[in-house]
Amino acid sequence: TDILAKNDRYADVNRATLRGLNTFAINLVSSPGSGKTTLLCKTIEMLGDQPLAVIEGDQQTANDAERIRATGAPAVQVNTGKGCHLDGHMVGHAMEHLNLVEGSMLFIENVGNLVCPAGFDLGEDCKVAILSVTEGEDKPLKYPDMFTASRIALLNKVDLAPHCDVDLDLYEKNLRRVNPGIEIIRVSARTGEGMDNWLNWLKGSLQRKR
Amino acid sequence: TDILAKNDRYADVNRATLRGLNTFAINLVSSPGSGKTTLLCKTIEMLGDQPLAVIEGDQQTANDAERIRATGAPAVQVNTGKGCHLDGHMVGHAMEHLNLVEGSMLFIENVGNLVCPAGFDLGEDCKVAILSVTEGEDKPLKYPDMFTASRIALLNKVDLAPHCDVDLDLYEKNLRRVNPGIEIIRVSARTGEGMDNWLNWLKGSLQRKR
Ligand SMILES: Nc1nc2c(ncn2[C@@H]2O[C@H](COP(=O)(O)OP(=O)(O)OP(=O)(O)O)[C@@H](O)[C@H]2O)c(=O)[nH]1
Ligand SMILES: Nc1nc2c(ncn2[C@@H]2O[C@H](COP(=O)(O)OP(=O)(O)OP(=O)(O)O)[C@@H](O)[C@H]2O)c(=O)[nH]1
Ligand SMILES: [Mg+2]
Ligand SMILES: [Mg+2]
Repeated sequence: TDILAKNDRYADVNRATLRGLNTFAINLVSSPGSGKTTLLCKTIEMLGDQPLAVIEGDQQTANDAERIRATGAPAVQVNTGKGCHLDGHMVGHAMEHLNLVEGSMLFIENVGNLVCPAGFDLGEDCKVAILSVTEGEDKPLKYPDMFTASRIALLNKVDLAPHCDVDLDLYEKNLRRVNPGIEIIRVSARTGEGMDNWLNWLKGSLQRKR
Repeated sequence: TDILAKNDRYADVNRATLRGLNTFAINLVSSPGSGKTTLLCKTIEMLGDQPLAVIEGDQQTANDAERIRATGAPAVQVNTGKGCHLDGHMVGHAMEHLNLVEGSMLFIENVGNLVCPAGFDLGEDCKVAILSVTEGEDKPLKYPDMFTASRIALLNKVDLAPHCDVDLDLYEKNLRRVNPGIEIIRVSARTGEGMDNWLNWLKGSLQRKR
């Protein structure tokens, strides 16, 4: 709780900085390999000339930051070593290395982990949780804190659904059992299905923040 | 480090208990939804009358323990609440509720998490890591501690590989980059592909322990 209180102080500073820049920030969370980076790359392509930046969190490697930079967008890579989640201090530091302009979007891709990031505020406007259709319909029930803490859930890799016997309606039902108010969009970062809905949600959220 | 030392004392007690029972114990680790429980159910079916038991770890619900019990095998469910991994103390407790006989196999399914369980000894003979082919070939590089700590990696859901453009040879290459000695078996818990190799590995490991 002392660690949490210390974290929240850093997170509050980040939140105030982002407020001052009218910048909409999301904390993107999911299991390893659910498609956070792929979705971000696709999102960046579709956002065109919207000013934006990315903070990448991983135990090791700069793989994800490199994939983001390949789209032309600025990205800072944070390596947590043994750490299982980004924290407010790391994000504050990373923000100093980004030239955020007025009215930007800031994407923070957290370490792949459906448990630990739930309790750590980074100063974001909201958490966006990604679930892959391949992970199984009961995941929201088994990892509830992450979905209680998220404003919206993206059901990704819907292109694989036909090969998985997954029940997408049950998946959504379970999400709403844990968090009745959560928004849900079905997407494929690979084929582009549902991505327009996701982009509209993003742009609307940025507008509402101004 | 104090937490770790305390954990290791409990783990050592577990290890001694299992040694005394000539019981082979694995700590099954993976991301959420990579297929641990499905693989265990399939494994239990194929093991026939081999004495065995399962300890299930999850944040919430008894879903996995119920799935195991549906196969006829005994299972104890541990709920960690906000906790992101099983520890030696929880496992020692759970073992008291299982009637382990001589020459058993003990399967410990850890909380779905590719980061935190790496550092927590439970008293097992070895860690078995599961990766789904859908998660992406760079996962071993990005979450190295888990694969350095594992004796064997199961590449699961190979039935989905044709629909994923995944490069399984690269996946294996990355695993061996991180842990040159790691064993690898390609499986599908769903179709049964590769499961004979996995069963042989298990039975051989039990034999070697005696
Ligand atoms: N079929 C399919 N594959 C996808 C989709 N989105 C991502 N993938 C694949 O899923 C794998 C993992 O994608 P990533 O974007 O690296 O996942 P991630 O969540 O960023 O992973 P970490 O950052 O390591 O936790 C890659 O092989 C992607 O090509 C999708 O919509 N459909
Ligand atoms: N196509 C395919 N699907 C699989 C395979 N193995 C498991 N699944 C599916 O993957 C989903 C998740 O499986 P689980 O066994 O619940 O995964 P888990 O690792 O135990 O998940 P947690 O315990 O919640 O971390 C389910 O929908 C399974 O049917 C496989 O070999 N092929
Ligand atoms: Mg990523
Ligand atoms: Mg399971």
